[in-house]
Amino acid sequence: REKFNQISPSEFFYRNRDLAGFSNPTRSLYTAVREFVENGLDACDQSGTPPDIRLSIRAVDRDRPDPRPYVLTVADNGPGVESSQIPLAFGTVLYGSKFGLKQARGMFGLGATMAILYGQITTNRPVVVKSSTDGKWRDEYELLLDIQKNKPVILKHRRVEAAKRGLSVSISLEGDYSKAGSRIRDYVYQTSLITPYASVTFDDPKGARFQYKRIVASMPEPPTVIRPHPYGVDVETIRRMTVENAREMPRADEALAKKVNKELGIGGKKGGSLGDALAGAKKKWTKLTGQARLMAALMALLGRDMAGLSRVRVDDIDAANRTVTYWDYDASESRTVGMGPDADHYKALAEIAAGDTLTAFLTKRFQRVGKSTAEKFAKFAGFRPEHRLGTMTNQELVKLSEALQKFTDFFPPDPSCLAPLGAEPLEKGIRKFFEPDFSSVVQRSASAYSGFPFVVEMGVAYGGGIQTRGAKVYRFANRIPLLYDEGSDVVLKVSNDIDWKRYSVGPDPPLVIVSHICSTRIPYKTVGKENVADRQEIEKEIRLALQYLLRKLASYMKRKGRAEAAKKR
Amino acid sequence: REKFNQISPSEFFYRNRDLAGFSNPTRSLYTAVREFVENGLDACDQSGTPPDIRLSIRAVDRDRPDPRPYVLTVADNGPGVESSQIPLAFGTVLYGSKFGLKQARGMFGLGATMAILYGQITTNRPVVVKSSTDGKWRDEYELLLDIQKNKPVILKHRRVEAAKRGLSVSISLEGDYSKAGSRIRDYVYQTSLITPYASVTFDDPKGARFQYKRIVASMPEPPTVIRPHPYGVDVETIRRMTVENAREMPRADEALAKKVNKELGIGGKKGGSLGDALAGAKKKWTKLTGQARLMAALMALLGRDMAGLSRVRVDDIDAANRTVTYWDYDASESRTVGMGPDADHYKALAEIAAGDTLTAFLTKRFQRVGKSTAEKFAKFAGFRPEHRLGTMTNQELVKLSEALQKFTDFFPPDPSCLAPLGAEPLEKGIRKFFEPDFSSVVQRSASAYSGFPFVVEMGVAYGGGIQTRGAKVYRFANRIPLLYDEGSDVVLKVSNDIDWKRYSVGPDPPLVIVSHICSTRIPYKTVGKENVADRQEIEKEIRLALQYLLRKLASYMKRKGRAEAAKKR
Ligand SMILES: Nc1ncnc2c1ncn2[C@@H]1O[C@H](COP(=O)(O)OP(=O)(O)OP(=O)(O)O)[C@@H](O)[C@H]1O
Ligand SMILES: Nc1ncnc2c1ncn2[C@@H]1O[C@H](COP(=O)(O)OP(=O)(O)OP(=O)(O)O)[C@@H](O)[C@H]1O
Ligand SMILES: [Mg+2]
Ligand SMILES: [Mg+2]
Repeated sequence: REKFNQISPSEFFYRNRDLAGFSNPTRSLYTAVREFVENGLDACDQSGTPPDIRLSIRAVDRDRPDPRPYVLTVADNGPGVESSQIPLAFGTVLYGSKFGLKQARGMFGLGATMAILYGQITTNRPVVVKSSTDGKWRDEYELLLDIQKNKPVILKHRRVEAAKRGLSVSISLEGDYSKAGSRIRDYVYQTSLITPYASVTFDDPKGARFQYKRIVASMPEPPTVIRPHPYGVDVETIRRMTVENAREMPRADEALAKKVNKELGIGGKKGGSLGDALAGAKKKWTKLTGQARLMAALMALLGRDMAGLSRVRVDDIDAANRTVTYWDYDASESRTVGMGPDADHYKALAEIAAGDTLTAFLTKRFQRVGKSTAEKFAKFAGFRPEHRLGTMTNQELVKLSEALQKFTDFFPPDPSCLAPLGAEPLEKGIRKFFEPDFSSVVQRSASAYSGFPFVVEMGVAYGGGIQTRGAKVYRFANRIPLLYDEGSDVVLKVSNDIDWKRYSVGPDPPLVIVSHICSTRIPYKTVGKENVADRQEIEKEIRLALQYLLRKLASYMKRKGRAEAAKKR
Repeated sequence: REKFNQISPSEFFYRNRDLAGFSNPTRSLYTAVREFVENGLDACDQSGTPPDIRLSIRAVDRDRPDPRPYVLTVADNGPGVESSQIPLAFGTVLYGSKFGLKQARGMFGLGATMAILYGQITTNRPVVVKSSTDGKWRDEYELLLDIQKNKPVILKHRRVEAAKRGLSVSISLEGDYSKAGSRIRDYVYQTSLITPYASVTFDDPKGARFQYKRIVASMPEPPTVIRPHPYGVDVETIRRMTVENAREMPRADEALAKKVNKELGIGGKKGGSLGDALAGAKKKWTKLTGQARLMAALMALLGRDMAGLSRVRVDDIDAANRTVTYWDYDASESRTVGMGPDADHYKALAEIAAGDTLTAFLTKRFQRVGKSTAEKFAKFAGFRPEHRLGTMTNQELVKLSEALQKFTDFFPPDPSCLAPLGAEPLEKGIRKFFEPDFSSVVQRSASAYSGFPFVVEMGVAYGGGIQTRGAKVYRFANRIPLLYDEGSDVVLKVSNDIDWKRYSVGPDPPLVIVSHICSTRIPYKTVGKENVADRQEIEKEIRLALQYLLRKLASYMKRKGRAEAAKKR
């Protein structure tokens, strides 16, 4: 007989931590650094603060050889996290503030917690989080994780005076700086390239300080949240949108009872009979408020007066199947009642459950759908424009969801919510870091995959200060440098396809390709965010960008060739 | 001000379902097939039943073009799932029976639920699960998933007479058989190769039947559960093992009160005073049972008699820090009390919390650690062999965990718990499927990575019925065919490194390589189980196996070359 168990999400990621980039001390030190740095940059981005990120890694015992325990600390000047949320944000997996549809580095709600988890299981030391949201008071927490329950354990909490706003997080973890060091330095250096408005300082275990001051003084426009787009919406999402849509069921408490009984004309007499209430409702139906109609309808259906209605909780009004399901507090059970179609109560209840019309739903809940597009869609999908969402059967919801994918006249997703780096800052960064003889940059116009808008920006640099031979590809997504597993990334797939001879570039050229994709959702292949899936639309934009830039390079190579030939003569 | 949310694990995998292999209708149809087939095979393996797996995929509407809804049904003759567990096993993510340390195809507790989730969000139809554990009665469930809450919703449940034992699961999902079909057929065919004792029947949407009867009549030895190995054990695991180790805290109910009061000599008098109880304890200490000593110690420490003790719940006895933490039911709060070191109560409580000695802990809780190895380890790690686990400070637990990784005299992990296919059945399968001129097979002796034992089995086949040109690699792990993302797999990494000229094999040879890794834990790179990480020890075994087989191939090629030359002459 098999023994079954439920495991928590933290337990799942503890057992399978290589999925999140914590496979060994080398990789884990790197991943912990990036998770904390990316959180700091996200926080500064969202509050419009030019980021000052301070990263320090020091060995606990300098005489021990790698792998060995390190103390990793990352501090920022961002908006911090408010006290009550700190234990949850850092001590719970799948808890965060970045689940909405907005461009951000974080998206899973687990990066920081995983780094803290790895520290705890290798050194058994708690994490120290210090946060000030107002620059006056700072909350300092020492936390451990209850990995089996996915809950934080608060060991210490104190509130002290603060000098400035910001957050710092410090963990002890087993790492291998001798192996991870060069990639951590690359990560810091590349972060500075793609975030030219951020200042990053890195104090390494050897006592060296790497400082990258901002080269752009002003913050770019922050990314914004957008409503979903019809493409890429499935039946589950539609179903949830219709459920939120149904007007809220009011609770039959004393205040409401008083109000409704008054309207029904039995307010004066204390607890007038149900019969009196229903008679009053029938008599005054057209003058009743929507709320009174709803309560009268429930009274009629369930045979209870307002006092009786306070003993139940209406859970579902299924207008399509003409049933009402409610929880009876006294009997402690759920009951379902059928409704007759001609009763007034049916009309009132159906009105509640019915929610918005199809066209109102589309224009309110999706981006860029106007009234005429909504009506055109309704015709295409075979629905009446005034069809109430709440009355759709499951069959109809599927038909609606499929039609949303197939209708070709929706405007493409709105890219104005995105915050690309911009061609100019990208070229500035490339020229500063590589000092090339030639560089060219392009920002493609926005595209979309599965309803998610994205923008590809790319740069190519040649010669000059570039020491490496053979095209070296620097990949970025939502301003995060991606340094591992390039073999499975869409950008490498495209660049490996290039026939270099077509562009007058010799074999093993001193060439750098910088690629940046930003989107409300990057289709990462793994929880460790190391490579991007080759969605068709993304692959196409990358290919077009690269071909454009390589043609520019080819012209330069030809001019250079002619200039050198002229020189020789 | 940021708004925080907790999402459930099903919500996480709904939003990020490409991580689990559900990125589009083509891939999703394939992944759904394999998740259900692998569950059926796992169930039959664990019950020692030669598997009969019936897979059917039919289009809901044959006139619609792909992608379109399909009904996918997988039925087996395994042990089924008992009624109360069915909604949880199939309707909850991270719920399953395969979290123990044993070779199995499943390991995450989410495969079946993800396939059901994908079906629901594309067609809104419930899953139908039918299960009979005894061949007399069958439970039939219709379930939907509450994705936000990670709970099943039971729409229907009935119990009918059954003809035989087994389980079937049937979902409606949007798929693309025109694109997924060839890989699904490959999957079925390769499953038959690596599981020669299983019969698999596949009825496809076109009405064709693919039947693979078993070519081996008897079941192999089933894999078994093993205790963990010292290597690859971290502080969290050690800490949990010591916590389980502490003897259970008995509940101070009436029955225990009677027993203890009797032992302390106040049993007769109804509710003798606390003072009498403690005096009795002091007088009779050496004759008291362990349980009576424990309760007397608590009485002394908390100043409560047995009746008073029933109003608290002891949560933690921290012998190292000499505190006891308990929940006071009446005050509804947690309290911590310090203990003096000389009191008898300290000795008794410490005995409880102390748990096993280090050597007893090692020999009982780990595989292959005998008394002498345990004592040798204690010396190496700098602990007294009789040091009680429960009295270790956090610092000492870390020291213990690190020493366990560094001690070189532990026996390697026990591979007898594994169930490899075997060289002979593997070669039989290879010869049947490829009809080659030459084949050679090897089963490497067991190795281990991070304390997990594994065995590599490999086969090479050349010429004859092999039509493809260029080495074609068939990858298997724990008897699962891996058909996607071979670029990131350790086996391709090794085979791409091969210098074929060394083995007298021309370019683009008609060559097949079959690789099978079995382990108590396969280090997959993704939740979708498509490729295996290149752990050093695994890469080494694969390389050695392949080199050995290619040398055999080289001898064959030379003999063949000489024979053909002789023929010419
Ligand atoms: N330095 C910081 N400043 C402000 N808020 C922070 C900071 N670090 C973390 N947070 C908050 O804690 C939450 C959890 O962080 P965590 O890294 O675990 O998840 P995430 O960033 O949302 O997603 P991901 O797993 O993709 O990184 C974040 O959503 C954010 O609200
Ligand atoms: N055909 C079956 N016969 C018997 N038990 C089954 C069957 N299918 C599923 N189960 C049970 O349901 C549980 C959940 O299955 P699920 O596929 O979701 O997870 P898993 O197989 O444990 O892990 P994985 O996610 O790696 O597949 C299994 O652990 C198993 O106990
Ligand atoms: Mg994060
Ligand atoms: Mg499974």
